[in-house]
Amino acid sequence: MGKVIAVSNQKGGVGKTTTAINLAASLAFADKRVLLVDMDPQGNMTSGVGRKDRDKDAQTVYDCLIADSTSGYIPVIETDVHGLFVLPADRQLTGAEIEMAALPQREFRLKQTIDRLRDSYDYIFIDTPPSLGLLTLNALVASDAVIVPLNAEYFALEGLADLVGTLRRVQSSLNPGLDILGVLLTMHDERTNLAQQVTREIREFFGDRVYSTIIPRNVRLGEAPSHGKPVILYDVKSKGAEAYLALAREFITREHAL
Amino acid sequence: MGKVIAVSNQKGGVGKTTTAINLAASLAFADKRVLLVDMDPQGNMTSGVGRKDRDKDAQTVYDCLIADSTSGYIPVIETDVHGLFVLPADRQLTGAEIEMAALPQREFRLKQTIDRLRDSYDYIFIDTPPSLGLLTLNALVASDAVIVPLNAEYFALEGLADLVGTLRRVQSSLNPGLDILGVLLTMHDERTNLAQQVTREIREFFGDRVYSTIIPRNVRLGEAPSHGKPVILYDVKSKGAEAYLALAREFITREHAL
Ligand SMILES: Nc1ncnc2c1ncn2[C@@H]1O[C@H](COP(=O)(O)OP(=O)(O)OP(=O)(O)O)[C@@H](O)[C@H]1O
Ligand SMILES: Nc1ncnc2c1ncn2[C@@H]1O[C@H](COP(=O)(O)OP(=O)(O)OP(=O)(O)O)[C@@H](O)[C@H]1O
Ligand SMILES: [Mg+2]
Ligand SMILES: [Mg+2]
Repeated sequence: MGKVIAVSNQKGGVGKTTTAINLAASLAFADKRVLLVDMDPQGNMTSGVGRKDRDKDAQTVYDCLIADSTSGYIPVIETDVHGLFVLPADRQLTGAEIEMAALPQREFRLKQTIDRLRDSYDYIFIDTPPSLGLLTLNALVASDAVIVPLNAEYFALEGLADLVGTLRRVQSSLNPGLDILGVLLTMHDERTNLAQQVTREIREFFGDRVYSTIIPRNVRLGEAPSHGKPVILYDVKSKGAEAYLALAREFITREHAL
Repeated sequence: MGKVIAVSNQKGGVGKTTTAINLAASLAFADKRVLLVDMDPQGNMTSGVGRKDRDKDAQTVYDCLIADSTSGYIPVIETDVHGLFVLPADRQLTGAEIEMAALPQREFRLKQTIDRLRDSYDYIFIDTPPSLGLLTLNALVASDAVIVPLNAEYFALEGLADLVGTLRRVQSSLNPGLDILGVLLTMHDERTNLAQQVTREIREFFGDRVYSTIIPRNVRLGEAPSHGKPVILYDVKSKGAEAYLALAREFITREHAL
């Protein structure tokens, strides 16, 4: 029975997609069977694993959301990493938010598809867009837990109250089991006072839910997506790859402790 | 007759809010009368100028969008910078996108308010959220031109096609005069190959619409918002402040050349 995890923070550019791809790829390297689900109309997760320029008529997660998805084909495809799969997105997803608003069970559209996939994977990671709209809501309703990436800066810290508020509302009405699995500090430059101050505030607020693994700012993480590869395939000796491999180890240790 | 400029890029975390605040503040320092309009439910622009924790009942841009805004009070307030004003946002704006979808003229709601303000300012800058939904659409319809901030990384480059496509659609149906005023490279680290490669591609694509001023990565720009101040008030000698003052000079030179 696979565990479903949304990677979410409505603050933009905090490393959601980079975390989803590289944590998932590191777990696949550790012989887990992992599925990535791209719920961002930007399609960065899909291109980050080199699956963006496919046939125009190829099906995507959009088709699962709009059609009656309790039966029928689910367009999951392989990636370059053994054991890592992706349910891709493309620009069609931009229109989904308005189209779904008029559909029945509009918050449960993705869950219907995810529940049919759950038993085929150890872990399913869902990448979300930088907003608290219907696409992110669908991801939160379909998930067992949430990983919150955040850079140690003021605007990201300020946005946490909104995110926690949204998670509480989803817990109370749509998905009672949803919980914050972990908070991950990304793009970290420990030399700055700002990073040290914000990190202190995050640890006070979230306690031991903050991963001890911290992802440093590392240009290899910015370069890897342009080659359509997770960083462990692009440059496994880089600080970025080492950090995500360490995160995967911590993630597995915490899972066993549960 | 003031010029209205949207600061927009659906890619998250590329420096939209930082650019809107610091370019506007630099122009106010040059004796221009400038209005900031916050159309992002995160309210980062509002907190970045120190106006977030106001009275819960205080009116915001939300009230202008939802009410019939051809008459009545517009809640513009002063900032700590002489000549710089702000039409603030708060979390209520999150609901506006769904509420406006059902209203008449839903893309023109902001324009009705902006057109009543235009003659009181030299420049009006509108900050937008990291999406291409109804809030961003309202900002593009209300504007004469768009400034596109972008960090020299792969995902930001990839998103440009979507942004340019949206601008073309807005030009052809809702706002024929809308044009890209300039593309600004932000958070720039010229030592990396990635930045050099992406910068070359941006200049090929946009030609002389790319500002020659480049904003470097500078921690003072990350610190200033936690003090509720534009960087020219927080640390005017920093590289970040110097860069935005240089951008303001280039902006004014280009305006005169038009
Ligand atoms: N640790 C890191 N070091 C350096 N660059 C990074 C790091 N993590 C992510 N990046 C780069 O920073 C940018 C933002 O990261 P990413 O796109 O993963 O964030 P996001 O939260 O998914 O953004 P969005 O809100 O637009 O979905 C990307 O260009 C990415 O390649
Ligand atoms: N040149 C810079 N150097 C260092 N930090 C910067 C720079 N520009 C912006 N920042 C910081 O980077 C983060 C992202 O910038 P900002 O919030 O302005 O981007 P945005 O595009 O408005 O994000 P969003 O998509 O969430 O609205 C912020 O924490 C900001 O303080
Ligand atoms: Mg992303
Ligand atoms: Mg912003």
